[in-house]
Amino acid sequence: DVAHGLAWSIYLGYLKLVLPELEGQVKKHCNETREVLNSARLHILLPLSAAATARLEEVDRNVQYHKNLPDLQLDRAGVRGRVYKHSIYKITDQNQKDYYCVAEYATPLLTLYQMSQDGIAGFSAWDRRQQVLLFYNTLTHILESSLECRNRYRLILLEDDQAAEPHYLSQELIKN
Amino acid sequence: DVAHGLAWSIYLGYLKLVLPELEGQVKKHCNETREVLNSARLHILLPLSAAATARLEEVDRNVQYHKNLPDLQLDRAGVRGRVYKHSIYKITDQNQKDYYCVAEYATPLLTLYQMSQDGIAGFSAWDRRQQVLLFYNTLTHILESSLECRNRYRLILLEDDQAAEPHYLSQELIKN
Ligand SMILES: Nc1nc(=O)c2ncn([C@@H]3O[C@@H]4COP(=O)(O)O[C@H]5[C@@H](O)[C@H](n6cnc7c(N)ncnc76)O[C@@H]5COP(=O)(O)O[C@@H]3[C@@H]4O)c2[nH]1
Repeated sequence: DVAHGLAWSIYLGYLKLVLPELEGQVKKHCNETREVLNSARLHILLPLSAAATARLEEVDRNVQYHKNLPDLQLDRAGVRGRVYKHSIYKITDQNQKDYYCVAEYATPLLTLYQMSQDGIAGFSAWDRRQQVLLFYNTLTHILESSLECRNRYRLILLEDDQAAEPHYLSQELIKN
Repeated sequence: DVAHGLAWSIYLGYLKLVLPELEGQVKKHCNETREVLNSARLHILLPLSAAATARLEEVDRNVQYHKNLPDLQLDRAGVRGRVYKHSIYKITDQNQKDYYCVAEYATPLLTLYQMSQDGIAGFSAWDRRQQVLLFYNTLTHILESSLECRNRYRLILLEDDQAAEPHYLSQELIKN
């Protein structure tokens, strides 16, 4: 099961490293810009379709890129100063009120999406959906048991049939 | 099989993106510094033990970090301007001759290593070795069929019993 390995991969190779630093990055951002975020958690988006666009604006015009948090640099597996960064989004609700939060798609979903596109080893759109659910369940379980990550994230599962609603993403981000 | 998904992950999420740009980055580096590399290929290190150190110098003093290639920035899954970079190493051979090449460990090996450390779901050191071999075989097969990656990489499998030899890594890098 591909998704099982991808959930461990995003946890051990990314979330376990960056989530403990997130609060510090958000404080640094506030000190440098005087801007306060509505939430210091990383909002991790998991569309059931695995369709993770490059930019969130492509999916919902009420979600606008604002700025990036300061970079985190780590020496990793021979790459000197590998850069880890997150993007802040401004989200406008139905009453024109603005919210600021840190959000991104779960990157391994792109791997699942492309595996079903490239006709790899009979990996169908149905298999892909099953793998997204397995990824979500496995990652939920891993993160709940993780002291490093506790209270520092939100996993947001995005339903397929809601995807046609133009402001579904912004509503889900604000709710969370 | 965790390794199967990790091989697709490093290909679809990294090598397919960066290898086509590598020759351009190396040329840019040469124009900016007048330094020529002995090879423009990405040397991807795969230790059978999955023990991927943060810095190559830790393993062999004849391998020294030199500089990084110019950054590549891409908008990916909601992260604006995500940075991809590679490190250039200076390698000294037995006759004090210097070689320059781009090298790094295959980062997903760290996931395999940590999974066996954290006592995850009965993932033993033996399982880990099997998974490294599966990763190597799967990635070899994927890259050989990839037009984007052809001739732009070297996969270097590093044997366990050789790891005690202090200049094994530099010898393998120069050979390749
Ligand atoms: N949003 C986000 N920002 C990041 O900086 C980042 N870095 C990793 N990840 C995701 O975490 C997991 C573990 O990463 P790992 O480094 O072990 O494998 C990585 C690694 O082997 C390689 N890779 C990706 N980006 C880089 C990079 N910048 N430098 C070296 N290797 C890289 O290709 C694999 C897959 O990458 P992604 O498919 O982008 O998702 C990864 C992965 O799901 C990230 N996710």
